[in-house]
Amino acid sequence: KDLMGENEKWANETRRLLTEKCVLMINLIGSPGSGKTALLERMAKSLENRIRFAVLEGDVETTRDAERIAAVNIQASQLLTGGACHLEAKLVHYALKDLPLDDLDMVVVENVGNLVCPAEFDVGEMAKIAVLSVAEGDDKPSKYPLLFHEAKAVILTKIDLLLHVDFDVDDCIANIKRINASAPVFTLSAKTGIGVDNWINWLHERR
Amino acid sequence: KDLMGENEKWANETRRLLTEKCVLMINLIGSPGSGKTALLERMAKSLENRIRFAVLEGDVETTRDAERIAAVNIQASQLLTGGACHLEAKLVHYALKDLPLDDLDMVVVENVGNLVCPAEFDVGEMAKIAVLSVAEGDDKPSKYPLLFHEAKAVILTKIDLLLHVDFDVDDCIANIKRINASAPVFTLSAKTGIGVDNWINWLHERR
Ligand SMILES: Nc1nc2c(ncn2[C@@H]2O[C@H](COP(=O)(O)OP(=O)(O)OP(=O)(O)O)[C@@H](O)[C@H]2O)c(=O)[nH]1
Ligand SMILES: Nc1nc2c(ncn2[C@@H]2O[C@H](COP(=O)(O)OP(=O)(O)OP(=O)(O)O)[C@@H](O)[C@H]2O)c(=O)[nH]1
Ligand SMILES: [Mg+2]
Ligand SMILES: [Mg+2]
Ligand SMILES: [Zn+2]
Ligand SMILES: [Zn+2]
Repeated sequence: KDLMGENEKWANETRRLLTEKCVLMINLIGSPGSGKTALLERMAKSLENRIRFAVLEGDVETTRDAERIAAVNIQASQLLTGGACHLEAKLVHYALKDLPLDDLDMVVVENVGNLVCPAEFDVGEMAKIAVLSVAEGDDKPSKYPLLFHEAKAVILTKIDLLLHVDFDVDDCIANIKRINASAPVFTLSAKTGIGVDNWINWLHERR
Repeated sequence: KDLMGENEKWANETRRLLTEKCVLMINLIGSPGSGKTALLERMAKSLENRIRFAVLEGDVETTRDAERIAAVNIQASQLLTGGACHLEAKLVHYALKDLPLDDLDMVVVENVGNLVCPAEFDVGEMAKIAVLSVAEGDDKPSKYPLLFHEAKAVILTKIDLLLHVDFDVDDCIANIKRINASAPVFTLSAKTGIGVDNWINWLHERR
């Protein structure tokens, strides 16, 4: 439809800009509370300027997430939709132009908390990354397949909670593989730091 | 807009039908994995036919949730959107007409897992019920205010996990009260059953 064509024009503009500036952009998509912001807080610690990155924080309301990122000394711009359930390419494009792209290796878009709609919108990213916490249940990839199909990688978060929740990691990975045979699955905890290095190495290789 | 007007016509049709049949309808809205289906499984046990109810299960894909409800001997119809991130009134209206309304006291709509869009759509319910799990974080009401503003009651689920997550119940309730002064907040666990009776009593009083 026309709106999608319009979105795609902006996504391609963004892709052109990022290629020219040699900046990697990833689009983190997951439910509210899946742990996206916590993962970025952890990455700020673990990356220690090995990869210089900034964050485009997408939310319906509040600047809370951008403030959390700023508190760990990473530049963050808060994008507020005021109601829309997903970020679109035009909004992301304008926010990008305000970042110091010449001094960055990577931009992370944290999309609005939502497992459905963000998967449908290209915002010019190199990769969509699906974020699912072990508290949400191992059947979620099957129930929300588009995101897991589109993702270039999947992150299972909060694995420190595995002792206390009914989550079968093998079942969940099998569900993911049925939908997407090639995306690697990273199991990690932003709380304890376990597994975060493997995820960071994958990012390093994508640059 | 026209589409909203159209949706509202069907919602009012539904309200008329439910009033005529003396059936209470509630619309459960919360993130993927917040515990909506688990709560319905627990209600099937606790209600033991005191309130005769059926479920309209909304999902993007799979019949998993309807099957879980059927497995505890409650009638469930699976409504599949195939992509839409929320249920709409017309779909709910047609599904309702296939239920044995003369033999029911209540219909529960379990909406698509999503904290944003379902709050915008009236499907003819008497009440929207916001469902938030303690694993998601106590800042979510502020970040996704429309649902909490529209809800006639809020359910905080999975309280058995409180020892293992960073969730301040008082902060969360304060966040909710700022947005919605009158909605009661029920803290419960579908896993252990704690707090479920208070929720059920509220439903009883609404009939
Ligand atoms: N136990 C545990 N809790 C975590 C972990 N990561 C995040 N959390 C908690 O999960 C809750 C939600 O984390 P957020 O980082 O706000 O989640 P989010 O995906 O950014 O949420 P939205 O931006 O609203 O979509 C918070 O209470 C975090 O403390 C983890 O690795 N382990
Ligand atoms: N510890 C604990 N886990 C729970 C509780 N309720 C649900 N869960 C778990 O949370 C996960 C998600 O539960 P569901 O009932 O599928 O959540 P849902 O809200 O119906 O998910 P969607 O329909 O996909 O939006 C499952 O692994 C459940 O076992 C609870 O009270 N305590
Ligand atoms: Mg966040
Ligand atoms: Mg469910
Ligand atoms: Zn949506
Ligand atoms: Zn929607």
